Amino acid sequence: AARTEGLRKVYGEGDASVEALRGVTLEFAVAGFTAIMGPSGSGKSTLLHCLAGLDSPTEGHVYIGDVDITTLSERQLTQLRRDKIGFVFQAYNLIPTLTASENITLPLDIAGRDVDRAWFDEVVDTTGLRDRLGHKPTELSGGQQQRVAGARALVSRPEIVFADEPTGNLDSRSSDELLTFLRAAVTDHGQTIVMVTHDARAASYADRAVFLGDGQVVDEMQAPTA
Amino acid sequence: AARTEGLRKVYGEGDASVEALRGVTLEFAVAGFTAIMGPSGSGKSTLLHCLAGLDSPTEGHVYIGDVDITTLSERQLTQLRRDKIGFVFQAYNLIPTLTASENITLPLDIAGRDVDRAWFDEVVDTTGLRDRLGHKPTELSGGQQQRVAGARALVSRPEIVFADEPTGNLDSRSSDELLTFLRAAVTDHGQTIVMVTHDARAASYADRAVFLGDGQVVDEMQAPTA
Ligand SMILES: Nc1ncnc2c1ncn2[C@@H]1O[C@H](COP(=O)(O)OP(=O)(O)OP(=O)(O)O)[C@@H](O)[C@H]1O
Ligand SMILES: Nc1ncnc2c1ncn2[C@@H]1O[C@H](COP(=O)(O)OP(=O)(O)OP(=O)(O)O)[C@@H](O)[C@H]1O
Ligand SMILES: [Mg+2]
Ligand SMILES: [Mg+2]
Repeated sequence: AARTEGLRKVYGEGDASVEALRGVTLEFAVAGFTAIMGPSGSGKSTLLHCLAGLDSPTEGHVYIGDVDITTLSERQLTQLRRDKIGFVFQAYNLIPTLTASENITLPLDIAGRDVDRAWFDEVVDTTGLRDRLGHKPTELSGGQQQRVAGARALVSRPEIVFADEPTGNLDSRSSDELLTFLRAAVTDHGQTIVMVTHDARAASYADRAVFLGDGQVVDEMQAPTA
Repeated sequence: AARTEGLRKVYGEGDASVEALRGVTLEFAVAGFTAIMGPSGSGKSTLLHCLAGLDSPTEGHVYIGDVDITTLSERQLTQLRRDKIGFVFQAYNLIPTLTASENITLPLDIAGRDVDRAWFDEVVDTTGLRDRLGHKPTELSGGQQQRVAGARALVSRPEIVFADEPTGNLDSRSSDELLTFLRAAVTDHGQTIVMVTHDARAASYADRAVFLGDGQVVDEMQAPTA
C-alpha cells in the first residue's frame, strides 16, 4: 500500500539544521496495521507527513501504491490524498469556523463526493460525538476535538489512514473504541493503517511495531503486546 | 492551597447549553499532588481553568490560599496568577513568534522578575530541551512543544501548578522525567500540584486521584497505583 526508500529529511540550514530522518526504508503491506513508536523528537510525525505527501523529503522516494509521489505535481498530490488517504494530525488541525459535523465531512465535501449516511452514523457513534455534532472546535473538550479529527479521516473510508498519536488525549474507553474501529477498518474493509503512538496499549492493536530513534529505524517487532 | 465549593459551570444557552460542572467541592492541601481523572468530556479542563481563575464559574466559589478568587477583579486575578500559579495547557498555548527559551521565561519576563539561571538550566535539562531553545514552536515536534509548556509552568517555581494532560504526547522516558520533576516540586519545594491525566501511570506519581464523571466527583482514591 505504501513504501519509502532511503528517506531523508533536513529542516533548516547551516548549524541550525536538524536531520529529522536519516535514511528510512520501510514497507507497509496492504491491509496491514503498523504502529510507529519512538522517543519524542525521533522523527515519527516527519515520517508520516512525508508518507502522506504533506511534506517533501530532502532525499529518497515515497510510494503510495505504485506511484512515486515525490514525482507528482502539487495538484496531482492533492488529488491522490483526497482519493486515497486519511490523515489524523497530532494537533488535530480542525477548522474553527466549522461545526464538528462539517469538519468530519469536509474532505468529502471538498471532493464533491456524497456522504454515506449509514457509515457517517457508525463513525460518529463509535467516536461518541452524537450530541456534539453542532459544536465548533472551541466548544469541545481536547479529547472531543481529537475524536473529530479521527472521525474526519475515517468517514471517507480511504485506502490508507495515517494517524499521528490519535489517542493521546483520550481516556482508555474512548481510546479502545477508536482503536477497535481502526482494527476493523483493516480486518473488515482491507484498509491499511499506519499509526504513530507512544502508548504500548494502542500499539498492541497493530500487527507490527516499528521503532524510530533519532531519525532512523532502530527496531521492529511483530505482534506487539502491551 | 486551593479549594472549590459547589462549583457549577454552564456553557452556552438554551437547549444548546452544556453543564460541564454540576457542583464540585474539592480541597487541595498544601504540598499535595492530586491527579484528576475521568472520561473525555467529563469536565476536567473546565475544573482546572476555574481553579486557576482562567474561567469564571456559573455558581460556587474558588479559593487560592484564603482568597476567594471569584470576588477578584480581572487585574487582581492576573496579579495572583502571575505570582502564585503555573498552568500547563492541554493545547500548550505557546506563543508562535517566540523561541522555546522565550516561551519558557515569558511569565517571569512579563512580571519583571529575574530568571534564576541555575533553576532554568535544571528545568531545561530535565525536559530535554537544551538543543531546541532557539527553535520556534513550529520548528518543534508535538512532544517538544508540550515540554516547553511544562517548563514554562515550572521555571517560576509557583506555589501551585495546574497541569492539563502534561504527558499526553510524550514517550514513557520523557514522561517519567517530567513526572519525577513534578513529584520533586512537591517533596523538595512544598509546591502543590493538580494534574489532569488519563494515564494511570502518570496518576501513580500523585498522592491522590479524584475521578470526575459527567461534571461531578464520582470517586476518590488515595495513593493511586498504576
Ligand atoms: N465553550 C463551550 N461551549 C459548549 N460546550 C463546551 C465548551 N467548552 C467545553 N464544553 C463541553 O463541556 C464538557 C466538558 O469539557 P472539558 O474540556 O472540561 O472536558 P475534559 O474532561 O477536559 O475532556 P478531555 O479529557 O477530552 O480533555 C464537554 O462535553 C464539552 O463539550
Ligand atoms: N520546522 C522544523 N525546523 C527545525 N526542526 C524541526 C522542524 N520540525 C521538526 N523539527 C525537529 O525534527 C525532529 C523530529 O520532529 P518530529 O515532529 O518528526 O518528531 P516526533 O517523533 O513526531 O516527536 P513527538 O513524539 O514529540 O511528536 C525534532 O527534533 C524537531 O525538533
Ligand atoms: Mg510528533
Ligand atoms: Mg480536557
